Amino acid sequence: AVATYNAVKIYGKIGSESAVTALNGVSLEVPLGQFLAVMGPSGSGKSTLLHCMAGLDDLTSGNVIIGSTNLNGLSDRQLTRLRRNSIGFMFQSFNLLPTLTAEQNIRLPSDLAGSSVDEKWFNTLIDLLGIGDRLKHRPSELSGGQQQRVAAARALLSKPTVVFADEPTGNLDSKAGALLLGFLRSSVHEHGQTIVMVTHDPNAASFADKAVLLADGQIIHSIESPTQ
Amino acid sequence: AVATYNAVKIYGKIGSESAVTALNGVSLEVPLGQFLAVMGPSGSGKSTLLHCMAGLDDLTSGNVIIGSTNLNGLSDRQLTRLRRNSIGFMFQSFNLLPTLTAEQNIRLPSDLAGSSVDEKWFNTLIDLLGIGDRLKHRPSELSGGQQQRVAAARALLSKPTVVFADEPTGNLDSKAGALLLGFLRSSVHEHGQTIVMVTHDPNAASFADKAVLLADGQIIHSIESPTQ
Ligand SMILES: Nc1ncnc2c1ncn2[C@@H]1O[C@H](COP(=O)(O)OP(=O)(O)OP(=O)(O)O)[C@@H](O)[C@H]1O
Ligand SMILES: Nc1ncnc2c1ncn2[C@@H]1O[C@H](COP(=O)(O)OP(=O)(O)OP(=O)(O)O)[C@@H](O)[C@H]1O
Ligand SMILES: [Mg+2]
Ligand SMILES: [Mg+2]
Repeated sequence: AVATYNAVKIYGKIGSESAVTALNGVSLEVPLGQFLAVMGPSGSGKSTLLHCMAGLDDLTSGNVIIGSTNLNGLSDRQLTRLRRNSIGFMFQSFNLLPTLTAEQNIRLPSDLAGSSVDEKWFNTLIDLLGIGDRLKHRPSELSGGQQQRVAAARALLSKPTVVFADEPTGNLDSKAGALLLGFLRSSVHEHGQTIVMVTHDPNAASFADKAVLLADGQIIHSIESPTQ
Repeated sequence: AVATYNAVKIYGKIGSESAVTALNGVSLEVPLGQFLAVMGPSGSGKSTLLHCMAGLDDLTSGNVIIGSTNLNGLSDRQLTRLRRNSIGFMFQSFNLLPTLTAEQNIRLPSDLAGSSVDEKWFNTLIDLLGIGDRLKHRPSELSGGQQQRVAAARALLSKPTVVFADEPTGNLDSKAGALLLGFLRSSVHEHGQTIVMVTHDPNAASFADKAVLLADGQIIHSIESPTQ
């Protein structure tokens, strides 16, 4: 469903002293329906990899393919449309709009895409994530874990083909975390979705089918069926 | 060093339908030199408790005492001065200033307080936290875990009497997390600091001397020497 070939990402002026090589030749194939965990030390390039795979940032060199589409060839408009129709993204720092309520934040991508919302599914999501009584509140009136769950609902509402989740349980207690992870796992099976999840928590990784280990912008290891 | 007595915090108009009772009568004494962990489900009031104990937010009723000072009696100016001189705070969402570099963010509280920085200690902190090569970058150019470590350096630089840390390892891999926690633990011993740390990670709590469990705005349990 999504793959990168020799992905290189350098921040800053190439060759300058402050340039940072965040991705140093990453090749990774994620088949349709796989739940992949991406792990590695802080600063190893995990968020950068996720953003480039989702078309939120350009690579310095290398390719990203989503479905059968090479992102390199797309115009901004085509890229935006692809993201809106096929991708759900949970950001490490949530990126909720502060002036909108939780419910408005959750519905925003569907509104922008002009697609109708499956109201039954909306209710299922809200119940599972336990945020039903916070829907009319703005992000500043929510706890950290509540904001994270609102970000999860937003990413999952349109049942996107590929879900990218950047540290989705970082602010959740173990019970809420296990609920979300179990739910992500069952979507892979029920709806044939593909999930790429960054986590530094081995327990969260144990919900995935496979884990890859990133260090200094390169994949150094991969584990099938990672268990605790 | 810090205590609350019957702390109640209600958000929104008391009695209105959207009012949230975040703290429902919390009494907690943290003796000088203790490393206390505050745990509980997402939304149970942990961040609210921390903010009220640090004087960042008012209680609806009840008292907070820092040292021998009751926060209720203080003017805004007195409260600001107390916070600047005696308190270090690590926020759940870091709260770094986006227009300042990492180094400027770290030094800001000391600059505002007009106090000089122990440069040897600054270097010790930066080395331990592994952010030496990111000092000239702004928060948007840092990974999530790097931002968290910058927030830690900022809170610890002035060696404050009381350190409040809201989920300080949420974005760190286990190695970086253990480094930070071990470091917090040794400050308690070496500098006689008091630490109140919110965490939902039992492994992080095991570094503390004592843990209390919050649920629906009340302390329902306390554990001496919490181990895994
Ligand atoms: N400004 C606000 N207005 C209304 N409700 C609020 C406000 N701030 C927090 N709350 C609510 O108060 C409750 C406690 O929030 P708090 O942030 O203290 O929880 P927490 O234990 O830190 O949760 P987490 O583990 O998710 O960070 C939550 O239900 C939250 O939605
Ligand atoms: N805009 C930018 N400009 C310069 N350097 C950047 C920028 N964004 C990220 N970096 C650097 O690229 C490296 C990789 O960052 P990335 O956010 O991908 O790490 P990560 O693995 O997600 O870390 P964490 O676990 O802490 O979230 C880091 O050293 C970071 O400081
Ligand atoms: Mg990251
Ligand atoms: Mg919180």
